Amino acid sequence: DYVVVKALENGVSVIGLTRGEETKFHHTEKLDKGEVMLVQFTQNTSAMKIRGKAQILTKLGEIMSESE
Amino acid sequence: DYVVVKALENGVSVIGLTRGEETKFHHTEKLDKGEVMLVQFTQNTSAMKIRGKAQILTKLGEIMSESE
Amino acid sequence: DYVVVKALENGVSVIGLTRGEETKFHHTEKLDKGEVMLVQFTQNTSAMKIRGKAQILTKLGEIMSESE
Amino acid sequence: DYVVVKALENGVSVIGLTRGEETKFHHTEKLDKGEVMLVQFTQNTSAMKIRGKAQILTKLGEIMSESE
Amino acid sequence: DYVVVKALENGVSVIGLTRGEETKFHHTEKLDKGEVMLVQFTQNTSAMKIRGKAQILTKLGEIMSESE
Amino acid sequence: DYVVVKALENGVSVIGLTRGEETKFHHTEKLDKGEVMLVQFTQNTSAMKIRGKAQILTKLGEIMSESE
Amino acid sequence: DYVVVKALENGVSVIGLTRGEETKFHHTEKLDKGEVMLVQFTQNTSAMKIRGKAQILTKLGEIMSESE
Amino acid sequence: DYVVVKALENGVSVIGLTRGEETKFHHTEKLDKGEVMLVQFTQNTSAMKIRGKAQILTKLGEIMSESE
Amino acid sequence: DYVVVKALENGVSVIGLTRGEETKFHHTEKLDKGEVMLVQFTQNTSAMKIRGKAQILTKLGEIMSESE
Amino acid sequence: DYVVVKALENGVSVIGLTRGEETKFHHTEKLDKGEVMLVQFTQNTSAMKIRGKAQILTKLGEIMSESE
Amino acid sequence: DYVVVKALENGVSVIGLTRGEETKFHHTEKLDKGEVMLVQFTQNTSAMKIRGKAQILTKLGEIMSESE
Ligand SMILES: N[C@@H](Cc1c[nH]c2ccccc12)C(=O)O
Ligand SMILES: N[C@@H](Cc1c[nH]c2ccccc12)C(=O)O
Ligand SMILES: N[C@@H](Cc1c[nH]c2ccccc12)C(=O)O
Ligand SMILES: N[C@@H](Cc1c[nH]c2ccccc12)C(=O)O
Ligand SMILES: N[C@@H](Cc1c[nH]c2ccccc12)C(=O)O
Ligand SMILES: N[C@@H](Cc1c[nH]c2ccccc12)C(=O)O
Ligand SMILES: N[C@@H](Cc1c[nH]c2ccccc12)C(=O)O
Ligand SMILES: N[C@@H](Cc1c[nH]c2ccccc12)C(=O)O
Ligand SMILES: N[C@@H](Cc1c[nH]c2ccccc12)C(=O)O
Ligand SMILES: N[C@@H](Cc1c[nH]c2ccccc12)C(=O)O
Ligand SMILES: N[C@@H](Cc1c[nH]c2ccccc12)C(=O)O
Repeated sequence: DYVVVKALENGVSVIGLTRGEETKFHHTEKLDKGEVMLVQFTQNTSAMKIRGKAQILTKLGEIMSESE
Repeated sequence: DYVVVKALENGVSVIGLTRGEETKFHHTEKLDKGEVMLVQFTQNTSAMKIRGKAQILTKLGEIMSESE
Repeated sequence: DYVVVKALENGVSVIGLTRGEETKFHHTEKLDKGEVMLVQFTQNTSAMKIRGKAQILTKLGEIMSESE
Repeated sequence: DYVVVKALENGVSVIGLTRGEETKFHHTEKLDKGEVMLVQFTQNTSAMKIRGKAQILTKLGEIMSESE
Repeated sequence: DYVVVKALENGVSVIGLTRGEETKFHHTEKLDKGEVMLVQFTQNTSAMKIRGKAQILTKLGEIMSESE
Repeated sequence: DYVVVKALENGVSVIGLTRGEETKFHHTEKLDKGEVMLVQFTQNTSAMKIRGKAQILTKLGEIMSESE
Repeated sequence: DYVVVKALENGVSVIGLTRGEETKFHHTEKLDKGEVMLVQFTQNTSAMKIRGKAQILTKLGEIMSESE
Repeated sequence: DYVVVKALENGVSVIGLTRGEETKFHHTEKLDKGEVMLVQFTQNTSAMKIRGKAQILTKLGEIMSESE
Repeated sequence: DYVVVKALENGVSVIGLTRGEETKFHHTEKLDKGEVMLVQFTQNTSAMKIRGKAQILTKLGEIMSESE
Repeated sequence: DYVVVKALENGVSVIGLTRGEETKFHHTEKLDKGEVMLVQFTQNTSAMKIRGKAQILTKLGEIMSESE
Repeated sequence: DYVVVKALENGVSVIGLTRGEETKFHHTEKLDKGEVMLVQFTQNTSAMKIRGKAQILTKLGEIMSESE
């Protein structure tokens, strides 16, 4: 399982949260406008958070994250 | 299996409930308006609860949680 | 396998029944109106019961539970 | 594999029959009108019987049980 | 794999035949009119026979058994 | 894998042939008109033969056997 | 994987060829007109040959064998 | 995986080529007009060749071999 | 996984390339016009090359190779 | 799982990020205009980043990365 | 998983990149115009690059590589 994130503005964050008993941020990848990132769920990542304006493709459909 | 939650207001809670004989909250992730979270069912999480106004994509279809 | 339950009134109960030779209630989760819960079948839960008015999404289709 | 049973009258019975060489009732769950139950086939349950008026969702289609 | 049998008259028989070198009846479940039974193929049951008037849902389609 | 056989006349035979180096009849089940049988391929049965007038549902489609 | 053969004339042959380094006939089943046979590929059978006029259902489609 | 070959003339050859480092013919089955053969890929056969006029059903579609 | 190659002229080559660290030709099968070959990817073959005019059926669609 | 990247300008970067507790760039492949790259998720690569103008085919749909 | 590459000009390169911590070219196969190559992802190949004018069939759709 992977998802696709395309930044629609500078400074979009793709955040990985830890798998296991604890849930905390283990990595934040910053994207510039137009960059595309493809990220898997992994042994270390069981949740993700997306901040900033981005187009997100998932197997459950497409969705847009928005900045405040 | 993962689900997608997009907060439609500030303060949306995505709550993970423990797998096993006991069922209790092990983590609550707060989302600001527009943020998108992707969360898996895991070895530690066999149920989830969503509070506040959010758009939720699941393999069983799309549904909206609402705040009181 | 998971199912999605959206409470359409306060006090909806999502009840987990034990897997194994015995069948009894091991957990009751109360939902307030508008809250959404996603629950898996697990090693501890092989049956569920839903009381109160709720919208239920399952892989077999959508169904509504109703209160008396 | 699970099935969904919605009671359309009080006193609907969802009966689990034992897996193995012997076939007998191991549990009867009574449902009130409007209650919904989701039940799996399990290591202990290889057959089920439904008595009373109920709507039943299965992967083979929807069917109604009726009371005499 | 399971099949669904709805009795359309009293006295419908759902018969389980043994798996293995021998083929004989190991259980006959009697159904009253309107009752619905869901039965799996199992380690003990590799064939079934249905006597009496019933509606039968299978993954190969729907079929009616009829009484003489 | 299972197939469904509905007898359209009395005396329909559903014959199981042995799996392995030898191919011979290990069981013949006689069906009366209207009776429905559901039979799996198994560790003991790798071929079947149907004699007499019957409706047969298979994953490859529906077919009718006819008596001479 | 199984195939379905319906004899459209008397004397149709369903021939099993051996799996392994050698390829030879291990069994020939004769069918009378109207009889239906369902045959699997097995540990002993990795090829089949059909002689005489028959309707053959396979997962790749339906085909008719014809006699000279 | 199996394929279906129907001979449209006498003398059609269905040739099995060996699996492994070497590639050579291990068996040639001759078909008379109208005969149908069903052949699997196996531990001994990783390629096949068809000579003469035949109708061939494969999971990739239907194709005709032709004689010179 | 297999592919189907039908020669549309004499002298079509179906070439198998070795699996592993090295990539070289391990076998070339020559086809006459009208002959059909079915070839698997195997433990020894992880790439193939087709020279000459041929019709090629693959799970990704149909394609024609052409001679210079 | 693999994705397809076609460079629509010179200097497109396909970046592999490490699997595991740490997330860092382990390889950057530069593409010239018109070149096509097919890249898998692997034991070493659990995330990818694409910079510059490219057409990207994924199982979740097609998307374009853009340069600033 | 395999992909299909048809050279639309002489000198098309199908390049295999190594699986593992290092990413480098392990093989370049040159194709003449009209030749078709079918290549798998393997234990040694986790990425590929195509240079020159070619038609490429993948499970994610068809795409053309172009020469400068
Ligand atoms: N090293 C991380 C890379 C990663 C995968 N998915 C992610 C999502 C967000 C941030 C980082 C990641 C991991 O293997 O899990
Ligand atoms: N550490 C948690 C992260 C998580 C996954 N799904 C969740 C749902 C809600 C809250 C936290 C989570 C886990 O692996 O289970
Ligand atoms: N601890 C419970 C959580 C749970 C899953 N599904 C449920 C349904 C109802 C109530 C509780 C649950 C379990 O792992 O089984
Ligand atoms: N304890 C039972 C619960 C159950 C599952 N499916 C059922 C159907 C009917 C009655 C009880 C059940 C079991 O695990 O098997
Ligand atoms: N004890 C039986 C129950 C059963 C399953 N399928 C049946 C069909 C018919 C009669 C009984 C059954 C078994 O596990 O096999
Ligand atoms: N005892 C037999 C029952 C059976 C299954 N399929 C059949 C078909 C025909 C006759 C008997 C059977 C077996 O397990 O194999
Ligand atoms: N004993 C044979 C039965 C059989 C299966 N498929 C066949 C096809 C043709 C003839 C016989 C058979 C076997 O197990 O292989
Ligand atoms: N003995 C051969 C039979 C066979 C299977 N597929 C074939 C194709 C061609 C010729 C023979 C065969 C084998 O098991 O492999
Ligand atoms: N002996 C070869 C046969 C083969 C399979 N696919 C091929 C493609 C081309 C040439 C030969 C082959 C092998 O098992 O791999
Ligand atoms: N020996 C190589 C053959 C190969 C497969 N796919 C490729 C793609 C490009 C170049 C070579 C190849 C391997 O098994 O991996
Ligand atoms: N050696 C790398 C090759 C690779 C696969 N996917 C990639 C994506 C980007 C960059 C390199 C790669 C690996 O096996 O993981």
